[in-house]
Amino acid sequence: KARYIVLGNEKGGSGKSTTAMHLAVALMHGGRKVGIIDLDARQGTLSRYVENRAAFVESEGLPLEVPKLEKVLGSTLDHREEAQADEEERLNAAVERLQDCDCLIIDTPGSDSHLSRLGHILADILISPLNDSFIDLDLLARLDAQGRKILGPSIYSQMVWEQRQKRARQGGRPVDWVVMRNRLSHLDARNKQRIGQLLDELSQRIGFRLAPGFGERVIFRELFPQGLTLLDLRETHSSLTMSHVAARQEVRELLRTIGVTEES
Amino acid sequence: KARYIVLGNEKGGSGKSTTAMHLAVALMHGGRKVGIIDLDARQGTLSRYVENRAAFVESEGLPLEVPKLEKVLGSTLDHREEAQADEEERLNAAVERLQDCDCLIIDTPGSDSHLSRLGHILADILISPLNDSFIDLDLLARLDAQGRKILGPSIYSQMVWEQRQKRARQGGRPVDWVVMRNRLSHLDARNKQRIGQLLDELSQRIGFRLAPGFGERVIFRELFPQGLTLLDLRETHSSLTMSHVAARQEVRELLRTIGVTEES
Ligand SMILES: Nc1ncnc2c1ncn2[C@@H]1O[C@H](COP(=O)(O)OP(=O)(O)OP(=O)(O)O)[C@@H](O)[C@H]1O
Ligand SMILES: Nc1ncnc2c1ncn2[C@@H]1O[C@H](COP(=O)(O)OP(=O)(O)OP(=O)(O)O)[C@@H](O)[C@H]1O
Ligand SMILES: [Mg+2]
Ligand SMILES: [Mg+2]
Repeated sequence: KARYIVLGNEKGGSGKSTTAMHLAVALMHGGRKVGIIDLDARQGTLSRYVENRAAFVESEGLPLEVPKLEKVLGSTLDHREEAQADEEERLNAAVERLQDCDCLIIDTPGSDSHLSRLGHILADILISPLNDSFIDLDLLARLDAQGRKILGPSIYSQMVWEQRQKRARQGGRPVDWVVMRNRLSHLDARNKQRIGQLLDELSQRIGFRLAPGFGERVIFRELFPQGLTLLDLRETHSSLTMSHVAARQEVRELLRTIGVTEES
Repeated sequence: KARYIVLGNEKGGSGKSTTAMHLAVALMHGGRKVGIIDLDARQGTLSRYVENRAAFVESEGLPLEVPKLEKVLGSTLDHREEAQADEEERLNAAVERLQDCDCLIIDTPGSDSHLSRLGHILADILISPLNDSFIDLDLLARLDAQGRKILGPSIYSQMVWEQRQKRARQGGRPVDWVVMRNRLSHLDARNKQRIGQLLDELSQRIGFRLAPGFGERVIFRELFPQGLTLLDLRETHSSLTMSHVAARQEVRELLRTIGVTEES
């Protein structure tokens, strides 16, 4: 049975699509057959990333895998109930078309949507990237004015809770929720430490595991036009910098945290 | 007549809410009466920022202004046309309640929504923050695989174009569209230069002005729990670092670019 890895966080720009692509490439390098479902298909960052890859691999004749891609757009039907039924049907059809994959990676938008909630119910593993910022943290939990005490859950953790309940009611295995710090600064140690402590405490209270995360590195974003990631650089014989080596290690750590080994 | 400044970019996490708050505080320090309309009210980053400010100013007895705040949530009506009419009516009512303000700042979500489009039509000045990344650029324009040639507009620039047309048809003054680079890295000069060149070219082709933008600085995000910005630090007698001084200058540059002087 395929494993479903969902990238979710209602906070925009936290790194969902970037992380999704790096995971997909890491799993393909490990010999797995990977399918991608883009539930943020209007913005379509992940779809474009994959399409850029397909075009570049073809034009350069590179020996690189390209994941199968299914885009599921929001419904254009005017009545909410009909639109939701239409979305559910098209998502199920997309899943059906990817049933020969070992692993499905599902990207969701940085906002609340019916498709996103459906995606969250499918998650065996839910990965939520997070900028190291009180603004991003605010969607996970309400804090006091000093930013020290946790006052209660917030809109995204409540949404996750609701979907976990629905999945349990449908007899599904529990969702393994992993929160991952992203774009970690190499400079401001104080802010980093404060956010780190709050996340440790939050993980106990809200029920998620913490992954080590990704640093702020330009290599995570500069290969988007070619659809490549730093993991592909071996094939294209480019030279690796210190930051590339560190970034590769960070991707490997994430795979280890979610219990998926690189080699299949 | 009040000036309407809209923060818009369908790309999530580009810095809309952060920029909105810093503009609001800069304008209040300049003696203007500022109203805020949050069209991303479910996520509500700007609303929370303002509410945190109100609570902190009250509990500490600080001599700081707090902007008037109007939240406009998405409609819960089931039929699309009725929902859109409901949203338009509530947005107009919010604008009405802020008519004694000199300046209205409108924050929009990092996704496409009917409320966001309505907000864009109201814009005298539209400010679009942008991460210095090909991923963010992809929503403004399609590029070739080398990331060098502009192939055509993309979903967000098309949406802006449509709203500008609607506004022109309603007899409104043209929207002054300003794109602002945000979270500029102090390190990767090569990526920065490539994106800079593309933006220069894009601004001619798509019709926007470029603002100098904000650097990646932790001061832009660490005061969120208190609802403060670096502009308020004078009042709270904290010591200013080099980064604070640079950040203050960046906010001043943005005000100059949009033609709003600090002192009213
Ligand atoms: N570790 C990283 N280092 C440097 N830049 C990064 C990193 N992760 C993401 N980015 C950049 O941050 C921005 C947001 O990332 P991304 O688009 O993947 O987030 P998202 O959560 O998918 O956003 P949305 O909510 O719009 O779907 C992009 O410009 C991306 O290039
Ligand atoms: N100049 C900056 N320096 C450092 N961090 C920044 C800067 N601008 C924004 N951030 C951080 O980047 C993240 C995204 O910013 P923000 O939430 O303002 O963007 P947004 O466009 O409003 O996002 P959304 O699409 O979710 O509404 C936040 O964690 C914020 O603290
Ligand atoms: Mg995304
Ligand atoms: Mg925002």
